[in-house]
Amino acid sequence: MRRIAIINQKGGVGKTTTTANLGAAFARAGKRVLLVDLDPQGHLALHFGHEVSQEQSSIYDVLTASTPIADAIVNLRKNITIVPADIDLAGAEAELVTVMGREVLLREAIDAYGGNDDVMLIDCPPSLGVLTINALVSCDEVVIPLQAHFFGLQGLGKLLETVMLVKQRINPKLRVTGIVLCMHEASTRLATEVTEDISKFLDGARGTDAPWSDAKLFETTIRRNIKLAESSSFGQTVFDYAPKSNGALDYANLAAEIFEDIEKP
Amino acid sequence: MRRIAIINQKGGVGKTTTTANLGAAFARAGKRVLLVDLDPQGHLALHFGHEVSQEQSSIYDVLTASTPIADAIVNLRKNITIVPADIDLAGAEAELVTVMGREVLLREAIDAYGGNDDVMLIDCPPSLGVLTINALVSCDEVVIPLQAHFFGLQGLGKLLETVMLVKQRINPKLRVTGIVLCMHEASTRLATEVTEDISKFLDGARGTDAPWSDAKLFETTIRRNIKLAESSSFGQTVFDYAPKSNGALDYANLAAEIFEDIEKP
Ligand SMILES: Nc1ncnc2c1ncn2[C@@H]1O[C@H](COP(=O)(O)OP(=O)(O)OP(=O)(O)O)[C@@H](O)[C@H]1O
Ligand SMILES: Nc1ncnc2c1ncn2[C@@H]1O[C@H](COP(=O)(O)OP(=O)(O)OP(=O)(O)O)[C@@H](O)[C@H]1O
Ligand SMILES: [Mg+2]
Ligand SMILES: [Mg+2]
Repeated sequence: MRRIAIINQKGGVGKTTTTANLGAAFARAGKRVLLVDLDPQGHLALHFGHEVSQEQSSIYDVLTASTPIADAIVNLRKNITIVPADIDLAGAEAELVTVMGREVLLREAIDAYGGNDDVMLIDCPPSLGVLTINALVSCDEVVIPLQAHFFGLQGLGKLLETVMLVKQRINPKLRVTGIVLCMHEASTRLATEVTEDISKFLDGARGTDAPWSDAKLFETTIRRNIKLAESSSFGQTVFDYAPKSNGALDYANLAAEIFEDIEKP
Repeated sequence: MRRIAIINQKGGVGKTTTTANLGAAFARAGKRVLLVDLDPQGHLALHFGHEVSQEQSSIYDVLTASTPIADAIVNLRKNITIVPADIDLAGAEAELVTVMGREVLLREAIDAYGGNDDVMLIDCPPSLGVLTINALVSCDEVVIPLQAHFFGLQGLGKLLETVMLVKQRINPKLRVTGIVLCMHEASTRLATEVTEDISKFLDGARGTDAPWSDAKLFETTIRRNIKLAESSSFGQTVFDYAPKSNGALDYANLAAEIFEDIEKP
């Protein structure tokens, strides 16, 4: 199972939209997909029209009460299951402060889960706290959604520092697979300049031993497209809601860049 | 001094852009403005071209080492001072878990500060953790930047619940002054529907004793405008960078809605 963490501590750059629609693209191409929501806002399940009830086990119980993943898992669509979040997770940062091995709790739960998925995607909150660290420890790959604005660059450095620390101290297999430009407005000068800066930065890391030394700036960019925002309001992925839109095309193309055996749309 | 917290746990909705440019609009209208950055990302100072150095005291030292605000304050422009954040603040959530009275640390520091400002704006991170709670405890007013997307509504309920709790338990003067639609694309159906839902929700609260019972949905909306994203990349507010843009006009209009004695542009 490929284990991919979807991470960026900058808010609102498309992490959840990417986890949901990339996951849906993988599933449509025949991959079995496990989604994990690590964001207390709990929006990931809503992208599929699934409202999490209080009685249902969530990722919070997995992390704090040793609930097995199998007890928290929900079937969303053909080929897609999810371990949803709920608002209790908001307290996890504080609650886990004194728990020994708090960075490996998720990895233990996933390793114990006997699922036969082809790929797991973990949606992270906009922070580099204990939840995001759990994702970095549990995964081999990181995909970074990024909005080509000034602060996109600012945050990237800090994020990569954290990836490096986790790799050095806890998870030697961790690598950055790539950066995907989201909410992209290619016609703006700002986007062009920021994209260029990211490209140069990645080129400069080639051949080094940094965990991003072979990270791609994905050719596919996820263009700004209102259908992507609308689809979640109907509890649908963009493939259900607007299958011919740029949003659907872009995520299908991104899926093909991530899995060699997925055909371009 | 009016004390206004700029809050929304949803990421990337325009909290920092609003704190910076609304603050600048107030200052241009002659108000003395104190900005406080509670976001570990530390972007607020960058909107004014100020890079925080490690040796400089920041809001982190104010909260954890009883550094007086006067020692951490930086002069940004005429009429604008800031207590900047730095990345150490990322650890504050965990560090403050066991500190007694951790929700009132900021209020104590502000009450002890003898400044003669007319208005204080506090920029919050995308979470409802201890930093945001400190802002709610320190302020009398809340302004909520909100993107008229599906998740804008989702998060609002949770945010208002938190405001209610803080009001009931710690800060009886707390009120929601208003909600400002940011990154607004008025021509989209999604924005129209979400705006209507927010409007109905606020109407339904009139005459109740909820702290949002007289919250306005500001008439001014901050329209999507690339100048607002570009200005920060030059270390400028939109009033320096593009004073004739819609971005500048919108924040000037918002300032006039918030202070009766500020003239409309
Ligand atoms: N390409 C796009 N075009 C238009 N709207 C988009 C696009 N991608 C995401 N959105 C919308 O922008 C908002 C923010 O996206 P999203 O919630 O995926 O970001 P996020 O990084 O997960 O945010 P957070 O940091 O709060 O977790 C959502 O309302 C979403 O529907
Ligand atoms: N009205 C607007 N039009 C175009 N771009 C905007 C607008 N408002 C903000 N932006 C840009 O959108 C991005 C997100 O805005 P901002 O950083 O202010 O949000 P935030 O709520 O403070 O995010 P976070 O949750 O990460 O703190 C920034 O790159 C900013 O420059
Ligand atoms: Mg998200
Ligand atoms: Mg911000």
